Amino acid sequence: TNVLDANTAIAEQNRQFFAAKGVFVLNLMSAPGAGKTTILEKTIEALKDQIRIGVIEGDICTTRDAERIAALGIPAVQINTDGACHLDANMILRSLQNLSLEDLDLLVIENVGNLVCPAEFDLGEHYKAMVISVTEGNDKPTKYPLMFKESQAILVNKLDLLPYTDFSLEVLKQDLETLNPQAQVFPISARTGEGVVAWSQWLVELASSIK
Amino acid sequence: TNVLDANTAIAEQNRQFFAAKGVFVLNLMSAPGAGKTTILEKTIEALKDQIRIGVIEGDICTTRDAERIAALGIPAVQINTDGACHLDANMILRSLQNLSLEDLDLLVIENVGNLVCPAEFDLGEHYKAMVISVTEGNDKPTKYPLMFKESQAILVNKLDLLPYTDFSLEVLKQDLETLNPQAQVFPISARTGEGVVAWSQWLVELASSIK
Ligand SMILES: Nc1nc2c(ncn2[C@@H]2O[C@H](COP(=O)(O)OP(=O)(O)OP(=O)(O)O)[C@@H](O)[C@H]2O)c(=O)[nH]1
Ligand SMILES: Nc1nc2c(ncn2[C@@H]2O[C@H](COP(=O)(O)OP(=O)(O)OP(=O)(O)O)[C@@H](O)[C@H]2O)c(=O)[nH]1
Ligand SMILES: [Mg+2]
Ligand SMILES: [Mg+2]
Repeated sequence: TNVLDANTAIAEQNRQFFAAKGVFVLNLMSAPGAGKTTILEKTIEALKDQIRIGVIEGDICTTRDAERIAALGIPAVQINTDGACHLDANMILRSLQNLSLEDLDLLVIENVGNLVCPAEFDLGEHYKAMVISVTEGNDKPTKYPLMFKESQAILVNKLDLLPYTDFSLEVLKQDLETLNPQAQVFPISARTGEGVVAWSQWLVELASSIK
Repeated sequence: TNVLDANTAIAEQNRQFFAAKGVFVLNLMSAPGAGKTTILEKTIEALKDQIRIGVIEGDICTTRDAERIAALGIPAVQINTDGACHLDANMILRSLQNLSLEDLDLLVIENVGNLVCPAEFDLGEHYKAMVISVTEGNDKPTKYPLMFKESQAILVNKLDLLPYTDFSLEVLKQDLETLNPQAQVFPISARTGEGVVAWSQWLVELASSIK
């Protein structure tokens, strides 16, 4: 469609800009409330002495998520989409005026909470990562396949709630093996900290790999 | 926009058709995995001997949800949107060919799991209801306000998980009082059955009120 073609052209521009500045860019997606911001808080606490991190937050409205990130002492920019259910490359391009990319090693873009449209819009990122919460049910990969197929990393969050749900980690891993065998799967609990080290190390290695 | 105007015209057509057939229509929305289908299963079990119920299921792909409903012995139709992140009035109009509305008292339309766009598209329903799970966090009403504002009923699901979260039912009720004081709030657990009777009775009264 014309909308996606125009978006891809701007995404390419963003990608070249990110490469010129030597910053690794991750597009983090999920359904609303899966735990993206909480995972980011834990990840930043684990990594902020090793690498320089910045965050772009995307939400329909409010600055709540950017405020949570800024409270950790790192650069955070809030985009309000005013109704659009996903971020696009042009919104990212415009928000870059508020960030000094030369001071960053890793830039995480937290997308709008939505399991559908964000996966269709290239923002110029290196990698896509998504979060699924064990409370959402085992059927999400087959019912909402695109985001699971497009992501290089899939974080399975809220493991601490697993004993109180009918969710099967085994069934999920089998479904992901079928849909996206290359994806790295990170079982995690942003509440207890379980799995945060493995996920954070994967990010540090990626951010270092483009230097 | 032209898209919404065209949609509203078809929604009006649907609404007149529903009135002529004497069937009460509910548009049920939520984020993915909040528990819409599980709540419907419990509601149908509680009501199927009192009123005649039919369900239209809306999903990106698969027929999983319609199969869960059909297994209860009531009419269920599956719409696959092939990528669209919400149902619209035309999809509903086309699906009505597969339902005998004259045999129904209540028609529930389970929308695509998405906290954003479904609230913008009138389907011709009498009422909108939405589900929020206690695992999604207290900030959803302020971050995704439209659906909370538009709904006549707000079900707060997965109460059984409340002890394991940082969610406050009090804070939620205060936020809903500000955003939508007319909405009926139904604390519920589709897993334990808590709150299902009050919700089901509200539905029966509405379905009877239009006879
Ligand atoms: N039990 C448990 N709760 C968690 C965990 N991670 C996040 N939460 C809770 O889940 C809710 C939502 O977390 P957020 O981090 O705000 O989710 P989000 O994906 O950023 O939400 P949006 O930005 O609105 O899409 C909050 O109440 C968190 O406290 C976890 O590992 N375990
Ligand atoms: N603990 C607990 N789990 C629940 C409850 N209600 C639903 N679930 C679980 O939540 C997951 C999702 O439930 P569904 O009913 O499929 O959710 P949905 O809103 O219909 O999902 P979509 O149609 O994909 O948007 C499943 O694993 C259910 O077993 C509840 O009250 N308590
Ligand atoms: Mg967030
Ligand atoms: Mg469902």
